[in-house]
Amino acid sequence: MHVICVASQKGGVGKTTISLNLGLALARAGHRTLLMELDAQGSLCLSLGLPDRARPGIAEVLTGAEHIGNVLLRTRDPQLHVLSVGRVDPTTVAGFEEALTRTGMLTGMLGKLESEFDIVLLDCPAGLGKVTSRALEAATHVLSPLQAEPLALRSVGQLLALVDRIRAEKNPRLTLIGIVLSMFDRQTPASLEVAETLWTRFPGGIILDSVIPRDEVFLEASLRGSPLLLMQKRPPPLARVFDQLANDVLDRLDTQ
Amino acid sequence: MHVICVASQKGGVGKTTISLNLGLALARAGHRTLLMELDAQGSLCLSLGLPDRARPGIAEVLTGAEHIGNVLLRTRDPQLHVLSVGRVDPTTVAGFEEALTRTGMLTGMLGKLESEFDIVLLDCPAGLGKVTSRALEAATHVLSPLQAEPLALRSVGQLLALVDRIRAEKNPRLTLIGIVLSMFDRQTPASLEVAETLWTRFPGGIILDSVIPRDEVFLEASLRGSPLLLMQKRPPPLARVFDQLANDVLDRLDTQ
Ligand SMILES: Nc1ncnc2c1ncn2[C@@H]1O[C@H](COP(=O)(O)OP(=O)(O)OP(=O)(O)O)[C@@H](O)[C@H]1O
Ligand SMILES: Nc1ncnc2c1ncn2[C@@H]1O[C@H](COP(=O)(O)OP(=O)(O)OP(=O)(O)O)[C@@H](O)[C@H]1O
Ligand SMILES: [Mg+2]
Ligand SMILES: [Mg+2]
Repeated sequence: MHVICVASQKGGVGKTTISLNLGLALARAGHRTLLMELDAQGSLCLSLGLPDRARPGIAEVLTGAEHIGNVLLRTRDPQLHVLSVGRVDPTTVAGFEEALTRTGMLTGMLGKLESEFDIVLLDCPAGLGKVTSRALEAATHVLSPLQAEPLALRSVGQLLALVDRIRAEKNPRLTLIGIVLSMFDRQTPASLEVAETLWTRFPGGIILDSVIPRDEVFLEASLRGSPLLLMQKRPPPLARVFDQLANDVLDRLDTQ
Repeated sequence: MHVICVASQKGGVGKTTISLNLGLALARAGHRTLLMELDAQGSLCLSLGLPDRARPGIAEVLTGAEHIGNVLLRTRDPQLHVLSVGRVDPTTVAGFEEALTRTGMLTGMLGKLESEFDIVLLDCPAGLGKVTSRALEAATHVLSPLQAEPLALRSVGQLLALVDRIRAEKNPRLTLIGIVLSMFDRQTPASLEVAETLWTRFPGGIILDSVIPRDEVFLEASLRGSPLLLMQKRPPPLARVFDQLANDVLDRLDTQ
């Protein structure tokens, strides 16, 4: 089972949106895929149209109220399941993060899923704090969305430094799949400049070929509560970007 | 001294951009203002054009290497100072957050600044974890940017729940200044829909009149490393939005 951590220090760069649409594209390609929502804000389930806090998930597994096997949610695609963050009281997020990051907790949960899934995507909260660190310790791979905006460019180096350290000290198998450029807008000079800097600064192979353009259709999808690929009978052309991203990722996972 | 916590659960909504430009507008209005960067990614200093990790700041105060009085950075405006997050090693962010959130640490630092500043803005990392909780415990007021996008709308209620709990249990003086709509784009239906929902869902007075439009000039400002207001001899019309926001905020602080 491959466990892909989707992380970035910068907030609002497309981690959840990419996790969701990539997960769906991997499922459509025939891989048993699980989306695991590690962010207490719960926007993965929101983007799937699941009502607010309705479903038990990780929070209930942490307290022992539920067994992980009983809280895996089905989606419209039989190969795609979701493990929601669960009912996290917004006033006790710090406590939830404390419980989630206890030694061995996340690894233990993933261990129970080993036979059921081929690929697990971990949707992380923004930042390089405890939750992201633990997720990197438990993962086999890491994918980092980079928003095509100047402030985000600086923080990508910080995540890569953390990945190197965790590989050296805690998780020798942790492999960087790469950086995926997100919210790229060729009409905006600042966005173009970020993309050019990225392509020249990082050696070949680290930047994935697939680029996610900035597009209003993502906002409409989250209003409607359904990921891009499922949105219409004829999914928008943008949905093909995620099929391509899935291919890029699979090539690097060597699971073809 | 008023201490305003700028916080949101959702990432990438404009916390740093608003802290910076609001801080500058408050300073121009004659108030001795300090920007305090609580987010380890350090994008406040980056937006001010200060080179990466060059300056000591909060991290050095926490280890005792520096006294807080020696690490306050001057800016081009004599009334505006910055306390940077300091040299935080990206591989030990969890440790930095642990030290910052020790009981009484933040309140102690703010206590030392009491006579020097009229207003302190706390630029928080995304999320409702330990850093934001401690900042709310130490603050007198809270301002929450809300990005005019559907996913962000849901998370604003979660922050308000945390604010209520912290006021009830830890900090009775904590007052909500309000919610400021950010990245509003009247051309995008999803953005308009969020704004309309916001104005109807929240009672009068909670939503500030000032609205920050989505505009490329913010990206250019962060490329150039200078806040909007300072960018040109004739600041862009957008800069006036922050003068208006400063007035809105000052009215609610009763410091006029
Ligand atoms: N390519 C895109 N074009 C336009 N909008 C996008 C795109 N990708 C995501 N969005 C929107 O941008 C916002 C941020 O995206 P998202 O929530 O996926 O980022 P995130 O990194 O998971 O944020 P957080 O740090 O809060 O977890 C959302 O409103 C989403 O709908
Ligand atoms: N009104 C705006 N219009 C367009 N772009 C904006 C606007 N405000 C901020 N930005 C840009 O959007 C991105 C996110 O803004 P910013 O970094 O201020 O948000 P944040 O909430 O502090 O993010 P984080 O959660 O990472 O701390 C940055 O690239 C910034 O330059
Ligand atoms: Mg997210
Ligand atoms: Mg910020």
